[in-house]
Amino acid sequence: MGKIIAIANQKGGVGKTSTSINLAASLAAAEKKILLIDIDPQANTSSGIGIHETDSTIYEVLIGKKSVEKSIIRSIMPFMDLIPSSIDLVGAEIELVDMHERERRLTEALNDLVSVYDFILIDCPPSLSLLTLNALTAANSVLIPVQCEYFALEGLGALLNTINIVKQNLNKQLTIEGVLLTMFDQRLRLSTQVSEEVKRYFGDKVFKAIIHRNVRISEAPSHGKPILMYDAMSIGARDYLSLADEILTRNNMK
Amino acid sequence: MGKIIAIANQKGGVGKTSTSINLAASLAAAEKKILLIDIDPQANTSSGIGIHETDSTIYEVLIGKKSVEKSIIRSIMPFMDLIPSSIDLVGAEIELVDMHERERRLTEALNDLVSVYDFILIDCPPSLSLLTLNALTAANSVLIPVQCEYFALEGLGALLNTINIVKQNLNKQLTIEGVLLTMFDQRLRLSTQVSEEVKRYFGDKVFKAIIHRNVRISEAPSHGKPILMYDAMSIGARDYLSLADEILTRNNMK
Ligand SMILES: Nc1ncnc2c1ncn2[C@@H]1O[C@H](COP(=O)(O)OP(=O)(O)OP(=O)(O)O)[C@@H](O)[C@H]1O
Ligand SMILES: Nc1ncnc2c1ncn2[C@@H]1O[C@H](COP(=O)(O)OP(=O)(O)OP(=O)(O)O)[C@@H](O)[C@H]1O
Ligand SMILES: [Mg+2]
Ligand SMILES: [Mg+2]
Repeated sequence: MGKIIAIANQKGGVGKTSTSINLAASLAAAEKKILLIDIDPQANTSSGIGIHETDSTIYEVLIGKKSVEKSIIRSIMPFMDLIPSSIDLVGAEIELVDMHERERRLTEALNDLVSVYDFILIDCPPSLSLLTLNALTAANSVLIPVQCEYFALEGLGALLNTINIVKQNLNKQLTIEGVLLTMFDQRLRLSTQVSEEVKRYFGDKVFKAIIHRNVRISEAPSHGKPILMYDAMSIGARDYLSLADEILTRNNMK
Repeated sequence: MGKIIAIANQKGGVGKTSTSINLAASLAAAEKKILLIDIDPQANTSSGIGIHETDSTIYEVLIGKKSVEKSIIRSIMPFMDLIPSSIDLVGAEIELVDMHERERRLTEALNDLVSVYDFILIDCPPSLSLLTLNALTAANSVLIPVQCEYFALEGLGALLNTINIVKQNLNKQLTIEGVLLTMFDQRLRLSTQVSEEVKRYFGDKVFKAIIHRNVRISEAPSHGKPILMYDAMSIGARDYLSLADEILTRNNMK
């Protein structure tokens, strides 16, 4: 039975997309069957693995215009499929408002897919609005990337609050998969201060694996590749492989 | 007559908030009367200058529950006032959907304030939804921070498209104040590649002033201060003072 993990944080630029792509690719490299879902109108996860124009996206699926099966496409990596996004999804936030069970559209769509994949990863937009709520309602757990800087630390309260609200009203089984420190720069005292604060608060929910700041991670999407394919020897590739390893171990799937 | 500038880019983490705070402070240091408006539910601009709890925020103003005058507060700098935000603003996106002239709520609210201030700067959330549309509809011009990395470059198309739609349907006089390269790291070839691409596309709309990556800029908000007060000697402070200088010159206000 596939595990659905939402990758969420309303703070912008903390590494949600980089984590969605590179964790998915690292799990796929371990021959786990992965479905990557891009639910961000910016569609960075889609373009970051070279997908720019498609017939059907998550938008058509959420508003009920196309089936989810018709929207799945192969990706550049074996074992990794994608449901892409597009800018049309901006309109979805308004269109969904008046729909029946508007937070459960994604849950419904994924019902038949959980038996097909080992993991379904959902890349969320930087907001706590309807698209993110759909992801948190559909997910078994949420992975929270936290950039090692002040504003990212500050935003955690609102995110945890939202997770609790979803737990109480929409998805009783939602858990925290883990908290991932991203863009960690060991030369900076600020990085260390924020990471210690995060560890103090979240204890062993914080992954042992840490994603260090590594320019190769930011170069890879311009080539339409996960870091593992772009530069397998890089620190970035190694960090995401460690994360995948830790997640497989935590879920008894190694 | 005050100029209203929206600081917008739907890509997360590109420096909208850092630019809102630090440009506002630098203009205030030149004794221009500045109103800083935080229209992002994350409320980073508010917390970044030490404001955490207030009676009235932009949320109450937008839904018509409080007057804009009652919501203005002094900030840590003379000449710089703030209308803060709060997490309640997440609800505004849904509440505003059914309101009369829902994209003009902010325009209405600012009508009486433009004669009071030299500049009104609006920090937008990382999205192209109703809050950003309100800012673009109210503004005379939009300042676009662009982080020197691939995803930030890629998102410009959607942003320019939105600006054109607003120009045609909601705000005929909307112009581009300028494009600001942020987090520029001269050691990285990617930084140079992206900045050259941006200059090729935008020509002299790109500010001469460039904001370099400087850890002091990311430390300042944890002390509730603009970079100018936190470390006036830093490269970050110098960069934002250059930007303020360039904007005053372009607007014949020096
Ligand atoms: N470990 C890292 N080292 C260097 N650059 C990184 C790293 N992780 C991400 N980046 C870069 O930082 C920027 C922000 O990352 P990313 O787009 O993954 O964040 P995000 O949370 O998905 O942003 P948004 O909120 O806009 O969706 C991107 O340009 C990305 O390539
Ligand atoms: N020039 C810089 N050098 C170093 N760090 C910076 C610089 N500019 C911004 N930062 C830091 O990068 C992070 C993102 O910046 P900021 O919050 O201003 O972006 P934003 O576009 O407002 O993000 P969001 O989309 O979430 O609103 C913050 O932690 C900030 O302190
Ligand atoms: Mg993203
Ligand atoms: Mg911001």
